Amino acid sequence: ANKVVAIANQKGGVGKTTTSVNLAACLADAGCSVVLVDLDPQGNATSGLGLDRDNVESGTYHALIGEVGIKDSLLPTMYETLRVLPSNTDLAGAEIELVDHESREFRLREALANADVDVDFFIVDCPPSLGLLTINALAASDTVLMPVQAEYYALEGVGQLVRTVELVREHLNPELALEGVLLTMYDARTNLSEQVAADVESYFGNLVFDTIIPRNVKLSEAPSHGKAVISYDATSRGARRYRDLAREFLDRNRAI
Amino acid sequence: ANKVVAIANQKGGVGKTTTSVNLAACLADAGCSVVLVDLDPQGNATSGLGLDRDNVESGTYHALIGEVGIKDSLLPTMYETLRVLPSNTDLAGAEIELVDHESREFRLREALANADVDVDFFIVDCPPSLGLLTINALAASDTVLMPVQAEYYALEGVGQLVRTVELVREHLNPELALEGVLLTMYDARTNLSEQVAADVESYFGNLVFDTIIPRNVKLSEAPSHGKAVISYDATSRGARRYRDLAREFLDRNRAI
Ligand SMILES: Nc1ncnc2c1ncn2[C@@H]1O[C@H](COP(=O)(O)OP(=O)(O)OP(=O)(O)O)[C@@H](O)[C@H]1O
Ligand SMILES: Nc1ncnc2c1ncn2[C@@H]1O[C@H](COP(=O)(O)OP(=O)(O)OP(=O)(O)O)[C@@H](O)[C@H]1O
Ligand SMILES: [Mg+2]
Ligand SMILES: [Mg+2]
Repeated sequence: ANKVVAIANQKGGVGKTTTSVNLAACLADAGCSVVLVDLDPQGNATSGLGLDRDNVESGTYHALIGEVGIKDSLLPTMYETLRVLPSNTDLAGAEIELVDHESREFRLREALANADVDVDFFIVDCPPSLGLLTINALAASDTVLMPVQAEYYALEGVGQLVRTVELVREHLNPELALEGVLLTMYDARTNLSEQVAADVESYFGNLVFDTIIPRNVKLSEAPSHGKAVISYDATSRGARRYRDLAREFLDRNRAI
Repeated sequence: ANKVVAIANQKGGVGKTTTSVNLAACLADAGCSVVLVDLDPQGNATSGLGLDRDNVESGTYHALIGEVGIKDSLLPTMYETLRVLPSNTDLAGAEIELVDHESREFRLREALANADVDVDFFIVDCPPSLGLLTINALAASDTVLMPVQAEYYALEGVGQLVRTVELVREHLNPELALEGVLLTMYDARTNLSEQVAADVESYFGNLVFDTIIPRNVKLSEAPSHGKAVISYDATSRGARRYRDLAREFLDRNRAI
């Protein structure tokens, strides 16, 4: 219970939020209890599930600075067993504010330990950087799921991400393991996608999820309706692939 | 001369680097002298022009901390009048290192003022955040060019970007103006692109470039060959649109 999974990659626009929102929703739909932690000052995971970022009273920022407990900030969603710890622009100041804080890397870990919440999974959506917010997520997590867009620049950044995970494992969180690597925005018509997939598979072997997320316009339309893709268009390829991912994720976790 | 243009947007993956590299190359190809400043620890602009990030002796990081002058770190590219101030992973530590530094927001501005380099344009590729590196870029720039991906999450973030530019103008750089807003990865087959374009145009009016960059696979293939798209596939839609952008950019700048 209370397994914490960080969705992280410093490369921008690789599908971290899309994966966080849709994996969380599919797990909830499959009967799991889930809290989605929005650790990105952009607040896309918050609005992607139909919540109003501009009217958040307390959220992730307040949990990090220890002002409000996580339990008191959780917001319900249209999925009965999925709640969100929302983000707002206060979070943008957190990185600078936390720098001089004692145990600055463990603020999220401490907040989750004191959360007094009992769920199957915490899914943590990270911002596109390797700064203190993402370090907090990795220090607090049991595993990290890495979305890798099927593009050249995204492939280039994977090495830096792996080194950062190694450093966090050595100095901050010895239990941190890799949940898996997820190929996203895969376009079967281009050689580039095939080449990137081949490189990722040779680098990570069976840590790569069998499920590959294709480029699918329904995935980018769903957030404008404040819904996960399984509610926006359940028969779309995007919805079917994220359901497959949730099933594969659960198989890997039940096997433990 | 020496006009400084920041290419900025905290939303990840919206085409900042693709615009920096291709606008810089097209301007150089049209006879301008350009320095591309890679201010992103990912170093995508550096590798996108065929340079080796892992063998950078000195670059943007060293200029920010005042260790090496910009002129001594510039690297040549395949374009005669385009040079790069390269980035490497040292830059990842700069944000935390600069926090306690006096005049931490003006490190880049001071380095450019002392650069002893005479060019038409400095193009500054920013990381996907509104932290100290991007603030340094905005404090050092004459104008900011905002790439906005034709997607919902990218549209959501525009307000925060505009507010940050306003704050920098009020407190750090009263001369900072908007170079323009560039629509990127526009897919004419989807309603989403049309809706986002309409919203952006109603918000920014004639600050939106007439040139719209379409989604074009040649743009994402070019970096794996270390080339700008005009050299990778000169007849592609991606190459033609970035040439159009360079022409429109020069028209706006010559008119001044
Ligand atoms: N498989 C997909 N097919 C089509 N569009 C997608 C897909 N996955 C994500 N998108 C769209 O691509 C954009 C980038 O995805 P997303 O915002 O989830 O990435 P991110 O890694 O969270 O970005 P950031 O680095 O800014 O946090 C979004 O507009 C999203 O709607
Ligand atoms: N018009 C386009 N058509 C197709 N692919 C594109 C286009 N523009 C950019 N890309 C690809 O989309 C991805 C994101 O673009 P890019 O890396 O330039 O964005 P960015 O804003 O610099 O990202 P980051 O936030 O990580 O710095 C890259 O893989 C790039 O090759
Ligand atoms: Mg995101
Ligand atoms: Mg970039």
